[in-house]
Amino acid sequence: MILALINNKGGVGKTTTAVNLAAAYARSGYRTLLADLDPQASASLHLGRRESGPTHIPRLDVCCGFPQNTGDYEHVFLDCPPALSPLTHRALELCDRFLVPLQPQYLAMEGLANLLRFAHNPGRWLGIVLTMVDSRARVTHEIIALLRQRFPDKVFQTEIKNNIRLSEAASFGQSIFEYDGRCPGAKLYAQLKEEVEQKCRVL
Amino acid sequence: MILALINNKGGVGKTTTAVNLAAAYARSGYRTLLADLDPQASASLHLGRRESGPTHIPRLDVCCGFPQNTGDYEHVFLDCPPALSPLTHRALELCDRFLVPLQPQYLAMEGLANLLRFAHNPGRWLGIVLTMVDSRARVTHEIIALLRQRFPDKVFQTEIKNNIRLSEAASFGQSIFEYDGRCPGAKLYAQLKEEVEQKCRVL
Ligand SMILES: Nc1ncnc2c1ncn2[C@@H]1O[C@H](COP(=O)(O)OP(=O)(O)OP(=O)(O)O)[C@@H](O)[C@H]1O
Ligand SMILES: Nc1ncnc2c1ncn2[C@@H]1O[C@H](COP(=O)(O)OP(=O)(O)OP(=O)(O)O)[C@@H](O)[C@H]1O
Ligand SMILES: [Mg+2]
Ligand SMILES: [Mg+2]
Repeated sequence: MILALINNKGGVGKTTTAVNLAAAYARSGYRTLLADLDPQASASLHLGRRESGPTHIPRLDVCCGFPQNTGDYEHVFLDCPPALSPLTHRALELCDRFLVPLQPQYLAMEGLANLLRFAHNPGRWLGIVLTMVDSRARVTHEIIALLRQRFPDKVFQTEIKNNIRLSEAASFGQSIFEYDGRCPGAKLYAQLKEEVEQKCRVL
Repeated sequence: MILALINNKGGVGKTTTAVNLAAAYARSGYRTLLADLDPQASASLHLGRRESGPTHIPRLDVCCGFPQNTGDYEHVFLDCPPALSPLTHRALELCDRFLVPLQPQYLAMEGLANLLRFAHNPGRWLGIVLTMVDSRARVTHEIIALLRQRFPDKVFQTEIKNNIRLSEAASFGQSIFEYDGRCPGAKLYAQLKEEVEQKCRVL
């Protein structure tokens, strides 16, 4: 299964989600590839690598740019840059499904409408993953309720809360599972992996 | 003076800084233009507009895309999308100076080196504005110290702390000054405007 992480809004947790989902799949035994389509190469840096090859996580490889050969892997994750560009278009063609990491804010809703128009093939849309959720802010709960109402069955139950350990892990070149496997961020990404796997089976 | 806000890393506070700096300049009496170069149009949305024209803030206009005529304005702010693209290149040619809003994280340092190579005319670089500073995180202070040592005189003294009111203001189509003029976010952006103005005079 080839899964793309797409959102033209910047800094919403695309790379954090791609890295930790790919790590969760590798940890449960799947041969997994994380393709870093972002010229900033943040997904590779997040795993402490600067070019294609194996990572320190068993069964998880990283490749910079589009993968040449996906046949060797059971699951492939495409981390996209924040733009509706030809590159993102190609990732949408290549993937079996795509996920939209989204920070629950009003301005984010505008971008989502553009993104779904750009993706014009809604059949592959797996859904929305809520990221960097700040449960203290009043607007957060209003927006999540709006999203669940507007896109029933598309918003994952798992909500990834704001958790500083997630960005600390990236600074140390690790997935959240090696950096701090007992923190809420690790539990939430493990839970998200189960939910993604289940949703892929159903569709 | 034409000032561009540039960083290829997404979600680091480019738009938030462009909007609140432009509003601070307009509030102190300057005829100001905020040019929204991002196809996502978040700067215009942040001020409740969907096309070029005056905003509800006296002396502040918004334009979508590159400004045709900057002669009518004393200060122009260019809000750029998160990419080192031809559009960003053009903004770098057009501006008198550019500012790099930066979230103090390890991965952010990598992107900065690329950005400065891309900008290849460092004379116009006004400096780094630290944004979304989370003073609870240990890595934050380490990184700020590294940046101040590595780029002496380039990192602004004003550090914009994490403050949920800044993102709430955006949801309501207002600058921080109308939304909550007494919160830390408003004081910090007012202080930043003074520091930017002073630095522009010196160079
Ligand atoms: N749940 C979370 N809690 C706290 N910090 C987070 C969380 N998810 C991501 N972050 C941090 O937020 C920042 C943005 O995340 P990330 O780089 O994954 O976003 P992105 O969408 O890939 O950005 P870009 O648009 O530049 O590709 C990073 O510093 C990351 O460490
Ligand atoms: N100091 C701050 N404290 C809290 N939230 C902030 C702060 N600055 C910005 N934000 C929020 O962080 C998110 C990213 O900010 P913003 O959209 O300004 O970044 P950007 O760099 O313009 O993003 P893009 O790369 O998509 O253009 C927004 O939701 C914004 O409201
Ligand atoms: Mg990314
Ligand atoms: Mg922006």
